[in-house]
Amino acid sequence: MGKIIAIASQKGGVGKTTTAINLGVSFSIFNKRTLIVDLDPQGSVAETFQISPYDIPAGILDIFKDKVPLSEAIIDIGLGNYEIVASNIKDEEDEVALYTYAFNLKMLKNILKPYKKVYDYILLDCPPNLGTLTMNGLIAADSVIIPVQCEFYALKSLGKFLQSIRNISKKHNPKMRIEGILITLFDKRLKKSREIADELKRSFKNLVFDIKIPRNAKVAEAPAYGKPVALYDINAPGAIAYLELAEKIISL
Amino acid sequence: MGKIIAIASQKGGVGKTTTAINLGVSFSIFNKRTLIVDLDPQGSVAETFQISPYDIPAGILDIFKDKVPLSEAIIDIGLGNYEIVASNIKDEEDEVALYTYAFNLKMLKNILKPYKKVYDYILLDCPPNLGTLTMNGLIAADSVIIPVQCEFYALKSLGKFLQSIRNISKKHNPKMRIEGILITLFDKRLKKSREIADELKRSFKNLVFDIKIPRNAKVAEAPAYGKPVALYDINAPGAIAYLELAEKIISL
Ligand SMILES: Nc1ncnc2c1ncn2[C@@H]1O[C@H](COP(=O)(O)OP(=O)(O)OP(=O)(O)O)[C@@H](O)[C@H]1O
Ligand SMILES: Nc1ncnc2c1ncn2[C@@H]1O[C@H](COP(=O)(O)OP(=O)(O)OP(=O)(O)O)[C@@H](O)[C@H]1O
Ligand SMILES: [Mg+2]
Ligand SMILES: [Mg+2]
Repeated sequence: MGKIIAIASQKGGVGKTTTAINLGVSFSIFNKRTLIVDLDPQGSVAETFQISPYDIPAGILDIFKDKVPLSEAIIDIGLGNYEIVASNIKDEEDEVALYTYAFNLKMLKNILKPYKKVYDYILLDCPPNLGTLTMNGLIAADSVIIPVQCEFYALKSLGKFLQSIRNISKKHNPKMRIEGILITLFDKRLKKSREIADELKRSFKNLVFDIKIPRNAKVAEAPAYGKPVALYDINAPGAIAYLELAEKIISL
Repeated sequence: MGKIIAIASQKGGVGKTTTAINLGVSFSIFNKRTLIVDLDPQGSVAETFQISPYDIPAGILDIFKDKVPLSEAIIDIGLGNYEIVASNIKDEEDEVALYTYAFNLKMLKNILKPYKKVYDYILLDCPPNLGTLTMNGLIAADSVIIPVQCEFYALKSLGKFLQSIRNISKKHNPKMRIEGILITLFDKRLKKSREIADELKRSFKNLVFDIKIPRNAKVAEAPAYGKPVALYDINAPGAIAYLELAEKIISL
């Protein structure tokens, strides 16, 4: 049976999309059938693969609004074991509409359920807020990965976010677990980064993955070439870290 | 008459809060009476000054929900010419409630109007999305500053965001102008950063501020000490850049 993992954080710019894309491709490199679902109106997942929102036959808006079957929205991007469902929000009206349709908090859970037999991993890229789309993601998920940057605002927002996850889990999805807190954009040269990473380990203990994703220019460059970093430069420190993370999650 | 400037971007983690806080304090250093309004449920503005959401007498939720007068939510944090209105969202239920009350898109505009006589600058820190809170901010604003990081996803999201700003302005706030596109977290050592900065200048010409905010560790450290960077280390490159930006905007 496949596993649905939400990649979520209220804080913006901490590496949610980067983690969904690159952890996803790492699973596919280990021959796990993987689906990436973009719940974020920004639509960065399709952009990573140079797919314009206008070229998408059907996306997350059509699924929530017109009940288009998920199978019509799955895009094969030519990588083995790796498919995506894009977010095709064109403007602010689409965005407000999507958040409104998502008031049915169990919608995504019911849509994805049958696909747990088709995929080994389904990764959900969540938007940077606690709105109805992220709630749909957390309610559909078996577990959640929380990317955190070792900086003041991201650290502050983690405590509150963990509390919200517990609230949502208790009310709507009691089986959901925390897969882990993932330190991203880690710069070991900065004293502040090292201090915050130690603080995270002290406060959240085993919830924090030992694997840290280093800040690595190749990770930020890869999407400009339409690729996940592992296919752009397999020896890049960021690519290796995501492969190690995938290996760890598969082994759990 | 005071000026209301929204600091907005759909992309997360590009320096919206950092710009609101530090451009704000720079205005106050030039003796301009400044108010920072936090429209983001994350509540990073109050956190910067070590104010807990539980200690806030009234915040943005009370203003939208219970029509509490703005004057009751203004907090004097002990810096001359510089006050804040905090976002006091405690959990995901508050967040969904706030976005729903904000369906009245002209609410903030009507609340802030009388305060243009009290302050020289009112800065609005927007959340990383195009939901009803950001729309309230763009409709209340005289102008908007769009922070952009020189990286692929932030660049891609800029075009769409500018289009949405034009749509919102045409329908709801025709006088709103673009104050400027602000390059933030700029690392001049990275070739990719320099390339993207050049591309921004080529595509958006005079819309892009000449002043770039450099990536500067002191900027990220300052909030941990409860201060804007100018009060943490006035000689820090980040502090100087925000002072230059304030000077430029005041002179326009
Ligand atoms: N390990 C890394 N090394 C270098 N750059 C990275 C790394 N991870 C992410 N980035 C870059 O940092 C920026 C933020 O990452 P990303 O967009 O994935 O975050 P996000 O949490 O999905 O943002 P949002 O909140 O807007 O959805 C991007 O420009 C990305 O390319
Ligand atoms: N010039 C800078 N130099 C170094 N770090 C910076 C700079 N500007 C912002 N930062 C850091 O980058 C991170 C993102 O900035 P910030 O939180 O202000 O962005 P934001 O756009 O408000 O994010 P969100 O989308 O979550 O609201 C923060 O940890 C901040 O301290
Ligand atoms: Mg993202
Ligand atoms: Mg912010």
